Amino acid sequence: TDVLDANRVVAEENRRILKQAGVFAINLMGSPGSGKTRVLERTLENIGNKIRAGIIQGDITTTLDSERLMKFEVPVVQINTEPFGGDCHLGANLVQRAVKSMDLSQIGLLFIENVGNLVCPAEFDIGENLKMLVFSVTEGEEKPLKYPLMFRECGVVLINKIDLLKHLNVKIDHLTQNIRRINPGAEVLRLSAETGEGVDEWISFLKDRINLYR
Amino acid sequence: TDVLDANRVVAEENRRILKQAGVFAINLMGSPGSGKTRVLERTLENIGNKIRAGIIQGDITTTLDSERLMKFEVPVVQINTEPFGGDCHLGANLVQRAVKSMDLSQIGLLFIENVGNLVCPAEFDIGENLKMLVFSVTEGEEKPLKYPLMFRECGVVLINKIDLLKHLNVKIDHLTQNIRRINPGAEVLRLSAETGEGVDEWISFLKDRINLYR
Ligand SMILES: Nc1nc2c(ncn2[C@@H]2O[C@H](COP(=O)(O)OP(=O)(O)OP(=O)(O)O)[C@@H](O)[C@H]2O)c(=O)[nH]1
Ligand SMILES: Nc1nc2c(ncn2[C@@H]2O[C@H](COP(=O)(O)OP(=O)(O)OP(=O)(O)O)[C@@H](O)[C@H]2O)c(=O)[nH]1
Ligand SMILES: [Mg+2]
Ligand SMILES: [Mg+2]
Repeated sequence: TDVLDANRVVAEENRRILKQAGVFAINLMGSPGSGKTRVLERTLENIGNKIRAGIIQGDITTTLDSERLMKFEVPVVQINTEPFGGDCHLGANLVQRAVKSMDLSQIGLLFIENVGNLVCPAEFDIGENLKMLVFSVTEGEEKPLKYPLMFRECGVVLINKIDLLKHLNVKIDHLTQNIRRINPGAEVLRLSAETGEGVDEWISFLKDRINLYR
Repeated sequence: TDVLDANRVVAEENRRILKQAGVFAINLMGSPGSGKTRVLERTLENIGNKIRAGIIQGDITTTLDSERLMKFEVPVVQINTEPFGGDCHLGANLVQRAVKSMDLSQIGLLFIENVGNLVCPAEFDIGENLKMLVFSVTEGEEKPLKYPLMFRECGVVLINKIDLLKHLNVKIDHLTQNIRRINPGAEVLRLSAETGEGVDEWISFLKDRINLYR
């Protein structure tokens, strides 16, 4: 469609701008409340001083998520889609405005937290180098089959909230199998952003990816 | 926008068709995995023989949810949006096709389970008499502030999965307050579709609403 074509042109511009500045950009997606911001909090606590992170926080409205990240003293830019029609996903345009407002010389790793939605954000390239999905076990094990595009597009799927598994009748092996059926190439990691379990594996995957990019 | 205007015309047709047949229609929305189908299972188990229910199951792809409902021997029609572009919400057009394929003389209450999404479905009138939101406590207490449109549009909000509260740091009173801030007129009910707690209150609310409609 015209909308996606126009978006792709701007996304390519974003990718050039970020590449020139040596910034590795991650499009962080997932359902509302899957734990995207919580995972960011854990990531910022554990990535050490060598990696300089920056955050673009995308939401329909409020600055609630960016306020949670202020304590990490990293550059955070909030985007709200409500003034532009309340889109359920970030487009490359809004991301470009945010990118151009940041001092990219201070950043090596840029997280762009997208609007909570398991469908539309997967269709819009925003100029990222990696699409990442945070998926909560509380959503159920057959979602990869029902919402395949998101799982197909993502290079890494973080299965979050594993601390709750003992209270659920969700089988994490079935969930993982369903993810592999849709996207055999995805890296699938399990963690609890609440307890910290699995965070080390996620951080070492992240560091590997950044080193590959350099 | 033109899309919403065209949709509204078809939605009004749906509403006329359903009213003539004496059918009370509910647009059932919520995030992926919030428990929409689980709540439907509990509802069909408990509404008794006097109410003749019918279901339109909307998903991007698969018939997984309608297969779960087959055991209740009620008419179930599956709609998939993938063949029509993979929309993240049901439009009035697809709903009209489904409605016209059903024998409405056998139905008094029609549930239309929408695609799992806390944003777009709230914008598209499909001809329903009531918009209902199933919201899981696992999504977090401040979502009404971050995704206000859905909460503003719904006449009833079912807070689901309350059996998990004791394992979460979510305060259900804060969640309820946030819902009231966005939509003071909404009926807010708490339940666990898993354990059955609160289902009786939901069924009596539902029966009251159907009687009001008659
Ligand atoms: N038990 C448990 N709860 C978690 C975990 N991660 C996040 N949560 C909770 O899940 C809820 C949502 O977390 P957020 O970080 O706001 O999720 P989000 O995906 O950023 O939400 P939006 O940006 O609003 O779509 C909060 O109540 C968190 O405390 C986890 O690993 N385990
Ligand atoms: N603990 C608990 N789990 C629940 C409850 N209701 C649903 N679940 C679980 O939540 C997961 C999703 O439930 P579904 O009924 O498939 O949710 P849905 O909203 O219909 O999902 P989609 O239609 O795919 O968007 C499943 O693992 C259910 O067992 C509840 O009240 N408590
Ligand atoms: Mg967030
Ligand atoms: Mg369902």
